[in-house]
Amino acid sequence: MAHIIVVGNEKGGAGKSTVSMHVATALSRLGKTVAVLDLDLRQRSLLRYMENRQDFIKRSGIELPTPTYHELPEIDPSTLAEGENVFDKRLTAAVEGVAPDCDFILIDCPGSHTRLSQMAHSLADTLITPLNDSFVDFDLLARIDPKAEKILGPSVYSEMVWNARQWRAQAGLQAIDWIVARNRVGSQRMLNKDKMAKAVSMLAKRIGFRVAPGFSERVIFRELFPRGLTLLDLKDIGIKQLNISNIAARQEMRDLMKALNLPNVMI
Amino acid sequence: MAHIIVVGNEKGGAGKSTVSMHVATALSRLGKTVAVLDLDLRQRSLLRYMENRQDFIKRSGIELPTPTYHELPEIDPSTLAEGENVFDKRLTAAVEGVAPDCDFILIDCPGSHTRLSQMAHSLADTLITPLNDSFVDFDLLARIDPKAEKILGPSVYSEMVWNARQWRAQAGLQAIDWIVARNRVGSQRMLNKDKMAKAVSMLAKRIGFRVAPGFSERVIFRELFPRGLTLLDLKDIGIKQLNISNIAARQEMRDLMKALNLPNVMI
Ligand SMILES: Nc1ncnc2c1ncn2[C@@H]1O[C@H](COP(=O)(O)OP(=O)(O)OP(=O)(O)O)[C@@H](O)[C@H]1O
Ligand SMILES: Nc1ncnc2c1ncn2[C@@H]1O[C@H](COP(=O)(O)OP(=O)(O)OP(=O)(O)O)[C@@H](O)[C@H]1O
Ligand SMILES: [Mg+2]
Ligand SMILES: [Mg+2]
Repeated sequence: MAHIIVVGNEKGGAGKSTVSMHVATALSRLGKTVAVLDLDLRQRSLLRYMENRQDFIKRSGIELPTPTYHELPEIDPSTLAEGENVFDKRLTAAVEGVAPDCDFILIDCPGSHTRLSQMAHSLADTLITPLNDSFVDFDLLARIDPKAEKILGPSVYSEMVWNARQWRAQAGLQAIDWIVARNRVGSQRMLNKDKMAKAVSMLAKRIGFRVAPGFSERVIFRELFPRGLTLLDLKDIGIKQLNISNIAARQEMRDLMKALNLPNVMI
Repeated sequence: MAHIIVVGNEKGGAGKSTVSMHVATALSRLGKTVAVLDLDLRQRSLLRYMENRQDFIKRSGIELPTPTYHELPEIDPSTLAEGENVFDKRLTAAVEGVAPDCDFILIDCPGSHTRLSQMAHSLADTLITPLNDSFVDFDLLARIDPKAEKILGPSVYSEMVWNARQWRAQAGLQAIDWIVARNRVGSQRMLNKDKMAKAVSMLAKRIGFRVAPGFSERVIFRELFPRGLTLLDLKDIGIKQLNISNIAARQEMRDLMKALNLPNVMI
């Protein structure tokens, strides 16, 4: 049965699609069979990334390990049972359709609150939540006092995760392994960075997630999007010499993959 | 009649709420009467910013110029005319309620496609679209070829703006002054940064928006959120000496306000 990785955060621009593309590509490069689903049906950044990758492979002739993208099947609403939600049916049909043939299913969620995203969170074996290194983003996880020293209570997104956990417990499913990864972290030592690190680790203990090493703010994480590439592909396209920032980025990628602790994945 | 400034971009995390708070506060500090509306009814980052600001003013006793936040009025659906949309009614009621008493109404949009956001775009005198310095964000404005040299066609967000413009033209309203401001721009000289600058200016000519100088990636733009402050308030709270980055940030703020070309605003 495929292991389901969901990448979610209701806050816009946290880095969900970026993390999704990098984790899915890393798993493909390790020889795993990976299916990806993009639940952001209008923006479709992950689909666009995959399209650019296919286009690059076709134009360059270079065979790159690649996840396979799957659309959610259309469902005729008249076939739904009483009280059944069409989005739930589309998602479960997509997952059941690919699960037998792959090692991992990676699901990218939109930066807003949708029924599809709620449903995906309750299907997650592993949930990765990227987080900008900012209290604007932290505010969607929990309320904190103005000096950022005391957690005052959970916010809308952590409540949604809590509900997904309850649903899984009632269904007798294994608990979600919830991992929060800071993203676009600044390079210099800064007070804000230290405060964020403290606040995230305080919250981890309180609501039960693991904190993974994340990504720094590096142009290599975004500049390859037009060609559908990631920094892991650079050797295959003939770039032998990596600069310092790209070497550090590869290390950050490796550290994240290790922290995810995925079944049968040796880093 | 109040001048309506809408801050919008369907792409999550572009910097809409950050730009909204800074522009609204700058106008208040210039002695203008500013009403703010937050159309992200679930995330409410701008409301949270305003709450933190009120809380800081109360606790510190320091009088800071402050925009006034307004909720969208609840509308009883049974009072709607045939075919009238409840969200349209809530937004127009909110705008009409505050317009007589203020110089500016600033409306922050969510990072997704909603009816409220569509409606707000058609009410805009000035539309500010912040954009991360990344082709992932650019993809929501337009499709571009893999070498980022040719614009292939508009994307979902620019099509939505196009529709709002059509609507205004048919209603005999003045054209929207559409301004795109790059945000979180890296400090070093980078190929990606140059390519983005070229692509944005190419698109500006093609679909008719102005490009404003934007904000660099600076921690000062985000670290004051827990206290509801902006870098413009630092003098009032007793910080006389600004560091180099904060001086540069003030200049970026001043350049943006100048570029907006707002009525009766001298920078
Ligand atoms: N570590 C990083 N370094 C530099 N840029 C990054 C990094 N991570 C993400 N970005 C950029 O930040 C922006 C937001 O990232 P992304 O689109 O992946 O977030 P998202 O959470 O999927 O957004 P949405 O809420 O719109 O779905 C993009 O422009 C992306 O290129
Ligand atoms: N110039 C900047 N420098 C540093 N950080 C920034 C800058 N602009 C925005 N940020 C940070 O980037 C993140 C996204 O900004 P913000 O929340 O304002 O975007 P948004 O477009 O309103 O997002 P959403 O789509 O969720 O509404 C936040 O964590 C914010 O603190
Ligand atoms: Mg995304
Ligand atoms: Mg916002």
